[in-house]
Amino acid sequence: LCEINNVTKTYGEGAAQVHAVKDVTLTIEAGEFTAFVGPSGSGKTTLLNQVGCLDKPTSGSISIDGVGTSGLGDKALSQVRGDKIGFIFQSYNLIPVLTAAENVELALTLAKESGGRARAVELLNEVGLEGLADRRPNQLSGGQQQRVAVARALVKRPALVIADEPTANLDSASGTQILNLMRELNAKHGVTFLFSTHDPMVMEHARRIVVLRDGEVIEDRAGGEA
Amino acid sequence: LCEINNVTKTYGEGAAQVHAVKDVTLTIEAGEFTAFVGPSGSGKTTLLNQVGCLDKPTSGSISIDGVGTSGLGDKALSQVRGDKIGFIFQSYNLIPVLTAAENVELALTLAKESGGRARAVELLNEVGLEGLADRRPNQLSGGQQQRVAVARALVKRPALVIADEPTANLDSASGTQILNLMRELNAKHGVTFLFSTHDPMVMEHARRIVVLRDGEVIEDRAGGEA
Ligand SMILES: Nc1ncnc2c1ncn2[C@@H]1O[C@H](COP(=O)(O)OP(=O)(O)OP(=O)(O)O)[C@@H](O)[C@H]1O
Ligand SMILES: Nc1ncnc2c1ncn2[C@@H]1O[C@H](COP(=O)(O)OP(=O)(O)OP(=O)(O)O)[C@@H](O)[C@H]1O
Ligand SMILES: [Mg+2]
Ligand SMILES: [Mg+2]
Repeated sequence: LCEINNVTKTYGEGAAQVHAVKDVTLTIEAGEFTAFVGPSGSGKTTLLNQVGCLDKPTSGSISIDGVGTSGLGDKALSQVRGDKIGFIFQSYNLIPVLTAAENVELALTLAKESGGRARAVELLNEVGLEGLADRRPNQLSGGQQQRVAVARALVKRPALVIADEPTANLDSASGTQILNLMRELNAKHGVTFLFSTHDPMVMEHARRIVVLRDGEVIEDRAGGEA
Repeated sequence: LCEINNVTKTYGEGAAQVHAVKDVTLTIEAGEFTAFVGPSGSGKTTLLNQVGCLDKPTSGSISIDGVGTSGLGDKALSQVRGDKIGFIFQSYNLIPVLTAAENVELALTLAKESGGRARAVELLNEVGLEGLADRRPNQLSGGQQQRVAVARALVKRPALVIADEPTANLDSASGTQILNLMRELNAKHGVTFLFSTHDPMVMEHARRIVVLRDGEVIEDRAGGEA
């Protein structure tokens, strides 16, 4: 599903240059349930931003579903992203003036698809937020906002979901609930999941674990569920 | 240090009314190292916002160091807060146009105190962010931003630190590093720490654990370090 070839991402210039991701090569098969782990600052978010078409590598190439993405212009890149990828950001990024349901159904509304409200409410129930569809983000707890972001990523049934620390603000029951939802989508519909996480529970549910340190892959092993 | 008497916080009106905190009474002694735990949405952030003078209870009263805070006007309340309390927010709240060091030393700069830069760099080193003092928040990973927020809360050596999910985005090594820093401040300088957390590691280091569910205290027990 994803070919990541010699991807490097560098920030800044000269002595202050930061090598956030250094020459990473990986293959992601369709249907994977894979956790990226490693110390804070090791490059997990940066690497997933490249794979998720939110950013372009400094060098190297990425292709999603056979489509080379690292050479595309911004408009074409966001088309690929919109069609194929759902993203859960490390800092949620909900729109403050929209309700939970409006945040979730936004992608459908923009695509002029119908049935958005019903689908949003269904997903909000599945992530444990029954009855909270009409709250705004500042009327929700940190963990509740995080779960709205999970529902939003899933609304268009993307082929690939990239989830950056999806359980960081959740108690173990809520974290398990959304992880089980993701495993079900993975098992029944073949949705590919790539996680960035520090949560041992997510690692136990992963079938593959890719370990980063200082921007490099230092280990690629079976996860708890392999 | 803190007297929390029959504190209730309610949002909204009528049928949509949310009882985020329901009639909580607690005493916090100076020098405590206490974790507030409970499911997502159980009221931890809301309760700590009342104690930290960021919000006022709907009913009930709070006093910090003998000063009744729940009846104060906004100006007086922010004076108490500025003098006595350091806050680590669940979503960090760093100022995007300032560097990490400028964010940390801001409170000293506003109080026209000198030595801010040196103190900021010292604290950034203590939370594991050597060399990152001049980066802006969007040039830092999620966990690095969270640690800048920790350093900022400690810069004025407050009597009370309220830390809302301080390790949520940290790997276990970074989380242990900042928790050890906090334990040292607690042991050597008597700084009181109140945590909201889902992290078992923080609970193991706490001497007292207060368990919330649906806005009520359902358990008040010894922590791992009691
Ligand atoms: N402005 C508001 N209007 C209505 N309800 C609110 C508002 N702010 C918070 N709430 C509700 O109050 C309850 C407590 O929220 P709080 O943020 O204190 O939970 P929490 O224990 O910190 O959860 P988490 O672990 O997810 O951070 C939640 O059910 C939340 O939806
Ligand atoms: N715009 C930027 N300029 C300079 N350095 C940057 C920039 N953005 C990120 N970095 C650096 O790149 C490195 C990788 O960051 P990244 O966000 O990928 O880490 P991470 O593994 O997701 O960490 P965490 O677990 O804390 O979320 C970090 O050292 C960070 O400071
Ligand atoms: Mg990250
Ligand atoms: Mg909270």
